[in-house]
Amino acid sequence: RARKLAILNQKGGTGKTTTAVNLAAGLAERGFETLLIDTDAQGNVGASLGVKGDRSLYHVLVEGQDAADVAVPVRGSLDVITADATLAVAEVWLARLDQDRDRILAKRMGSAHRRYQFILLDCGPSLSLLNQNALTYADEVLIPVSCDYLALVGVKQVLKTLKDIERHLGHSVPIAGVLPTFYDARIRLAKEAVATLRGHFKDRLLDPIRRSTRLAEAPSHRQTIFEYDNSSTGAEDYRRLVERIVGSDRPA
Amino acid sequence: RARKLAILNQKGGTGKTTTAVNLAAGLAERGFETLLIDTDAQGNVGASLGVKGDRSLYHVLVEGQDAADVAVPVRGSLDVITADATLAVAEVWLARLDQDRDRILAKRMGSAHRRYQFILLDCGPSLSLLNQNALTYADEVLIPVSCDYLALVGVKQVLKTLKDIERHLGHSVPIAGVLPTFYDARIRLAKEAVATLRGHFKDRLLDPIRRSTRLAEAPSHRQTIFEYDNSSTGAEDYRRLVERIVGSDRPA
Ligand SMILES: Nc1ncnc2c1ncn2[C@@H]1O[C@H](COP(=O)(O)OP(=O)(O)OP(=O)(O)O)[C@@H](O)[C@H]1O
Ligand SMILES: Nc1ncnc2c1ncn2[C@@H]1O[C@H](COP(=O)(O)OP(=O)(O)OP(=O)(O)O)[C@@H](O)[C@H]1O
Ligand SMILES: [Mg+2]
Ligand SMILES: [Mg+2]
Repeated sequence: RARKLAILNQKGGTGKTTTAVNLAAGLAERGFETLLIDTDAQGNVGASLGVKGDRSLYHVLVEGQDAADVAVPVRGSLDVITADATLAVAEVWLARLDQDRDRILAKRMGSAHRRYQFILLDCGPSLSLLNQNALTYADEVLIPVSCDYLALVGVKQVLKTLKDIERHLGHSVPIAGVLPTFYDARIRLAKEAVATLRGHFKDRLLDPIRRSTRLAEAPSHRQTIFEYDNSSTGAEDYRRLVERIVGSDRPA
Repeated sequence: RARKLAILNQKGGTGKTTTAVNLAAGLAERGFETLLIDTDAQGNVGASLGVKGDRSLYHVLVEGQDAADVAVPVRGSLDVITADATLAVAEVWLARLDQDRDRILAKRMGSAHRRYQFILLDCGPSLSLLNQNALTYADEVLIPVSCDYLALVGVKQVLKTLKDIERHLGHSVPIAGVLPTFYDARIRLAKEAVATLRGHFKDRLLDPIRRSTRLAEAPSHRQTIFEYDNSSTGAEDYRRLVERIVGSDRPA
């Protein structure tokens, strides 16, 4: 059975897509059959890997097409379901349903988890029904948090969202880890952010991803960090994350 | 009559809130009566200025309360309408309306523009009905773009959104300016991003906001950049933006 991991933080620009793409690529490189689903209408997963499917998550969610047919193989052991601006229409469509509007994704994905060992969901920066669908489908969540004050403020809201899903939908989504991103040891604010997160999340705090221009350059070459510069700090940090996720069992 | 300026980019983390807060503060400092409206459920405007109104944009939009009653004075000549997570509920409420769901904000704000000379709207990172409402109410848009590849990719989507509003709602929102943010002259990617933007937007490209830790620290002190460190590059760059906005008339 696949481990289903949502990569989520409603704060914008915290490194969700960068984490989703490089974690998925790292898991595939280790030989795990991996599916990466873009649930964000920006469609940055496709932009980062240089893939534009003829169909997207919209076709799975709203038109009920089979996820296995819409998924596109992009690297060895890595398939992707892309997204584009039409997904924004799906949000309105979900809102106008009278029931189960939080569970549509879980219903549609059906047996897809049998083909894969890991299913990752790159979530958009919002408190949307699409993200509630992603959380109801996932069985654990990875929270990238950039090392700055407004992102720290945002973490409280992520925890509230998780509590709401558990209370109202009866679906518990344990935290696989909180991942500090854009870490720069020379900046006091970054060190304080990590210290605050460590105090709060203890052993669920993952080793930080350091700020690295190579990580920002890789998408412009439509490559993962491992393909673009395998010896960069970005590749090192994301490889460590892969090992940590592989090594840990699904959180309780 | 007030100039109504939406600060918008559906890409996350491009400096929208930082720009909205510091531009609003700079305009108020220059003596213009200014209203800053947070249209993002994250509520980062309130977090950045240390204000938590007892009511928010939700009360104006969904409950029809008077904007003038909900606005809170936070500095001399600067009032704020805050937001919080309940605004996410307003998105579903808007989606379930059968007509005019793009124009509710414009209807509700009514005569507020008579009290102010500038009304700024901090928009959240999404392609949402709330943002369509902000664009239908505004008469010009400022687009902060961080100097990285994925943000550049996102600008095409912003332009599409503006075209859609014009075509479907008959409301034209000219671009007051495109503002490069997180600019670091030592990084090639940043220089390339600005060159690409200049080629596309010509004289609507504004002078970049340089990456400056002081800008990231100011919100943790609930201060504007002018209050926190008036001699920083951040204060210099935002003061230049204020002069540029004041000096230019509403774009044609
Ligand atoms: N550790 C890092 N060091 C330097 N640049 C990074 C790092 N992580 C991500 N980036 C760059 O920062 C920008 C924002 O990252 P990304 O798009 O992954 O964030 P996001 O949370 O997915 O944003 P959104 O909220 O819009 O979905 C991108 O251009 C990315 O290439
Ligand atoms: N020029 C800058 N230099 C350094 N840090 C900055 C700069 N501009 C903004 N920041 C910091 O970067 C983070 C992101 O900025 P901000 O929250 O303003 O972006 P945003 O576009 O409003 O994000 P969202 O998409 O979540 O609404 C904040 O912590 C902010 O303090
Ligand atoms: Mg993203
Ligand atoms: Mg913001």
